[in-house]
Amino acid sequence: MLEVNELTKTYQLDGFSVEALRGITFTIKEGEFVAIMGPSGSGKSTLMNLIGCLDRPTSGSVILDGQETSKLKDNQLASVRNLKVGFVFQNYNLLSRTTALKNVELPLIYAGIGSGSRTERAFEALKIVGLEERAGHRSNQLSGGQQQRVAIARALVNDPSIILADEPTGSLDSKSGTEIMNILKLLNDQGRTIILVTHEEYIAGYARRAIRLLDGLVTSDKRVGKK
Amino acid sequence: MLEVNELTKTYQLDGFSVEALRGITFTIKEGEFVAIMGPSGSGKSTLMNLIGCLDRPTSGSVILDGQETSKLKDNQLASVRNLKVGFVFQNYNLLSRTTALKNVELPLIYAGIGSGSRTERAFEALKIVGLEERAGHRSNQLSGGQQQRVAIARALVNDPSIILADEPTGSLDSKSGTEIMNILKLLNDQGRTIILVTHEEYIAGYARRAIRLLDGLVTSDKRVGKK
Ligand SMILES: Nc1ncnc2c1ncn2[C@@H]1O[C@H](COP(=O)(O)OP(=O)(O)OP(=O)(O)O)[C@@H](O)[C@H]1O
Ligand SMILES: Nc1ncnc2c1ncn2[C@@H]1O[C@H](COP(=O)(O)OP(=O)(O)OP(=O)(O)O)[C@@H](O)[C@H]1O
Ligand SMILES: [Mg+2]
Ligand SMILES: [Mg+2]
Repeated sequence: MLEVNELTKTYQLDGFSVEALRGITFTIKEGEFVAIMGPSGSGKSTLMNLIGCLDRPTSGSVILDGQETSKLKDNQLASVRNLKVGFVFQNYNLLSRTTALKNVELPLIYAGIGSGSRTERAFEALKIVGLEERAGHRSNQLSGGQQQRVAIARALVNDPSIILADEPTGSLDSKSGTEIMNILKLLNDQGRTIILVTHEEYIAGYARRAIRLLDGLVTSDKRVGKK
Repeated sequence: MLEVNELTKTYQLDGFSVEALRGITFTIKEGEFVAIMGPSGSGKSTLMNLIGCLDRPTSGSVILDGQETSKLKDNQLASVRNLKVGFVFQNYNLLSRTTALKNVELPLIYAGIGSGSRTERAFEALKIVGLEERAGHRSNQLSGGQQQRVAIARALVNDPSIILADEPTGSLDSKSGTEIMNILKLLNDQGRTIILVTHEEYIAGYARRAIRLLDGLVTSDKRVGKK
């Protein structure tokens, strides 16, 4: 269960500020599949970073499973984030000189999982996204879409209850994109909450609810067709 | 005029190799608008890097305006590249702590343009992609789609005769994506050659020819509808 109340985020830059979010309020129940859409610069990634406990709001609150995240200390925030949330970054955020396998193992290292089962689980996650043959290759030796899929495997490996995916199919051709959406659909059928930023209508079609942003505000929030 | 003959590229990794391109041959005439498509990992970016003189083939040749690029020394390659080719990278390749304006000025610095007209031309290029208000912001302070548009402005600022764009609309919503495609269409109407990698069919629809890759080989090369 996720609740955001009157969320704002203002980035203070040298001499001026950018109001990325100007008052966002909504609730997402467990097991929902929500698409967040809106033009470039409308605040989607900023919102995902706040929901995913990667950044703190300027004002307002994020309540994740009953806990108000802005009240937590950094280390508590990190452990909530690591145990509950799987995050697929818009720019992948992989360690470029590290192998695909090791990148996927990272959340398991933070969770204190032993190395034997860690490697096994990371390999399974790479298999799900179709990259088991590249497990030993470094990220900077993979294509754009392959890196994106490693980032998706890393987000799933800890079996999180909420998956936040920021443009997860941006670099993928339609076949790979559809495969990833089927994985997310399966995880959602199994009860996980999926929140997905996308600008592609056919990707948003997998969700059952679409929240649209414009200039840091919600302009619409409604149920959408089921795929 | 661009000719590639029996082009191959094999990446040698620690202990094994990846044949990214396995024999590619085609000719693109001046003023054409070509889309390069294919699944993730099929070799599109590798092909673009070879055409754009950013990397050398394992075998075969790239002939750009009558010059065989693989025969050029590094500094000659760099100047051919900088004067003739505008390159939009799949991962933007911006200097993250540098302002949008300074990033767009880079090709002009290499071309030896004086600082007054450099700043003016870079600002004009940012205006074309709709980002003049963010000229003084650093790349790491911009959204994904804003960074992509800075990368496009940088590719256009030197007024190159060939524009190579690797997934230029991957992070853009359909409105921004359409604006970028209209810019490229205008440049093509003015006689520039455009080669564009994309996995989105509606973006490929702007091109008049589509070359499809699969596992490092061309599977089809045909004229497509005009938009
Ligand atoms: N620097 C590199 N070192 C080693 N292998 C590489 C490197 N870059 C790409 N490859 C490999 O070469 C193959 C082709 O990669 P390329 O980036 O050209 O594909 P692509 O068609 O652009 O894919 P995408 O649509 O995912 O961007 C892939 O299997 C990839 O892993
Ligand atoms: N680290 C930052 N510092 C300063 N400003 C930022 C930062 N990150 C984002 N912004 C600004 O906040 C606004 C919202 O950015 P955000 O990344 O949330 O947009 P977005 O909807 O994800 O866009 P896109 O679709 O292009 O990825 C933009 O105007 C952007 O320039
Ligand atoms: Mg974003
Ligand atoms: Mg690529």
